[in-house]
Amino acid sequence: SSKIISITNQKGGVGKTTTAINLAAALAARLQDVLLVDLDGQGNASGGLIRNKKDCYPTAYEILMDKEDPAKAVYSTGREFLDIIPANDDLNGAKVELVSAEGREYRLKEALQNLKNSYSYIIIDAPPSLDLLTVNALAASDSAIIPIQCEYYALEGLSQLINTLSMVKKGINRSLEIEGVLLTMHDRRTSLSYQVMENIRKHFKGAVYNTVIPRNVRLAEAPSFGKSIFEYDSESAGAAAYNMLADEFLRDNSPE
Amino acid sequence: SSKIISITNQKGGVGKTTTAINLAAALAARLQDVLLVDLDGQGNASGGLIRNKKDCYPTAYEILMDKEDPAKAVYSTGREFLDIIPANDDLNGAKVELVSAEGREYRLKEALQNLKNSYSYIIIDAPPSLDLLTVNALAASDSAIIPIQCEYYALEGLSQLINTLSMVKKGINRSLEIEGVLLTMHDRRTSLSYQVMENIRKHFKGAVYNTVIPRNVRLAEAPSFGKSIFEYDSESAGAAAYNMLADEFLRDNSPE
Ligand SMILES: Nc1ncnc2c1ncn2[C@@H]1O[C@H](COP(=O)(O)OP(=O)(O)OP(=O)(O)O)[C@@H](O)[C@H]1O
Ligand SMILES: Nc1ncnc2c1ncn2[C@@H]1O[C@H](COP(=O)(O)OP(=O)(O)OP(=O)(O)O)[C@@H](O)[C@H]1O
Ligand SMILES: [Mg+2]
Ligand SMILES: [Mg+2]
Repeated sequence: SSKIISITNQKGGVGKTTTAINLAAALAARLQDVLLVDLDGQGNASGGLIRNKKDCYPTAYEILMDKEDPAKAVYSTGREFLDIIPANDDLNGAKVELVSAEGREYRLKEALQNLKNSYSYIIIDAPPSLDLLTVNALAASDSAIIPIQCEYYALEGLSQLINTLSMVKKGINRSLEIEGVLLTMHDRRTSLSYQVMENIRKHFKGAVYNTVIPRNVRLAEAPSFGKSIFEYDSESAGAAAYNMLADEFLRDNSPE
Repeated sequence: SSKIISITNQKGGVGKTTTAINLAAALAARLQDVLLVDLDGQGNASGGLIRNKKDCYPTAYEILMDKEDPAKAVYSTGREFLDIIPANDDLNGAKVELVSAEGREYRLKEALQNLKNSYSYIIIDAPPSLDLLTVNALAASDSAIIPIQCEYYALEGLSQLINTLSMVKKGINRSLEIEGVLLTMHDRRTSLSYQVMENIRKHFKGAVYNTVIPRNVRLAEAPSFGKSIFEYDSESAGAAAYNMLADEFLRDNSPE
């Protein structure tokens, strides 16, 4: 059976999509069967890995709305061990359409039920909000990875994020855990980065990954070629960091 | 009478809050009466300018829900010519509570009706989403400033953003215009930045500000002291860029 992990933080631009794509790619390279679910109407995870996202039907929207068989929304990314459920703008409509629907928080969880057995890991890229899409992601997940930018506003949003996670854990998904807190866009040249890092490590203690993702322009360039960082520049600091993260992640998830 | 301007882009982390705070501060320094409205449940615009946001009641939430007189939600920032309507986590609840309310898109517009006459400019910091809060901001506005990061994912989200603006213009607010498109976090050292800039200028033509905001760590440090960039480091590249933006903005808005 597989483990389902959401990449979530309501603060925008903290590296959720970059982490979802590159962790998924790194796990696939380590022969883990991975499904990446794009749950953000911007469709950045889809756009960063596949070129034909506009031609895909059905997508995440149709499976949340229970209009199509979830298996039909699974597409190959052209890489071994890495499939994707893409997303597009329709997903923004789902939030409104599902408001009064029965069991609206569990739509994704139900959709992934039959897919779980074909993958070792399912990784969900969540949007920058605390809305129904993010709640669906957390309701379907065993755990959540929280990317946190080494910047001041990251600290401000923490308490809201923790509130949301505990609310979902109490009311919707008792087994939800924090998989880890990932420090991103760390810039060795600025003292702000170190101050925020210190603060986050004090706040989350052992939940923070040893791996810190540096600010590295190669990570920002890779999606414009539809490539993971490993395909685009395997020698880059970004590739090294996401490789380290994948190793740390697998150590946490392998049987003793 | 005053002009109401939303700072909006559903892509996260592109510099909406940084632009809202520093443009508002720069206009206040040019003796324009400015009200900054924080419409993001993260409350970053509030946290970046005032220290006591947790003590404020009422806030943006109460005025959207029509529970308090809007004038009561206006607070001084301690700077001349710059007031704020702060926000906190409650605002995330408004989205759900307002779903079936009468005239839910026009709540902010109505709330600002009586405040308009006391300010030359009202600047609204919108959240990273295309939801009811952003629609409220656009429905209340004369125009929108669109910050766009000089990065690949910025290009992907453009068509959705344009769709949303034209949807609001057709259905909710006929007079909504694009005030300008602002290129942010430009990094002179990377070719990606120049490629994206070129692409955006081709796409938006004359709507793009001549002013380009460089990536400048001082802009990221200032909010941790609750200061605008002008108070924190008036000699920085960030301060120079936002001063230039304010001048360009006032040129666009001054009578011939
Ligand atoms: N470590 C890094 N170094 C440099 N750039 C990065 C890094 N991680 C991500 N980026 C770039 O920063 C921007 C924001 O990252 P990304 O889109 O992954 O964040 P996000 O949290 O998914 O954003 P959103 O909130 O909009 O979903 C993107 O342009 C991305 O390419
Ligand atoms: N020009 C810049 N140079 C360097 N850092 C910047 C710049 N502009 C903004 N930042 C920093 O980048 C991060 C994102 O900026 P900001 O929070 O203003 O974006 P936003 O669009 O409001 O994000 P959200 O989508 O979460 O509302 C913040 O930590 C901010 O301090
Ligand atoms: Mg994303
Ligand atoms: Mg913001």
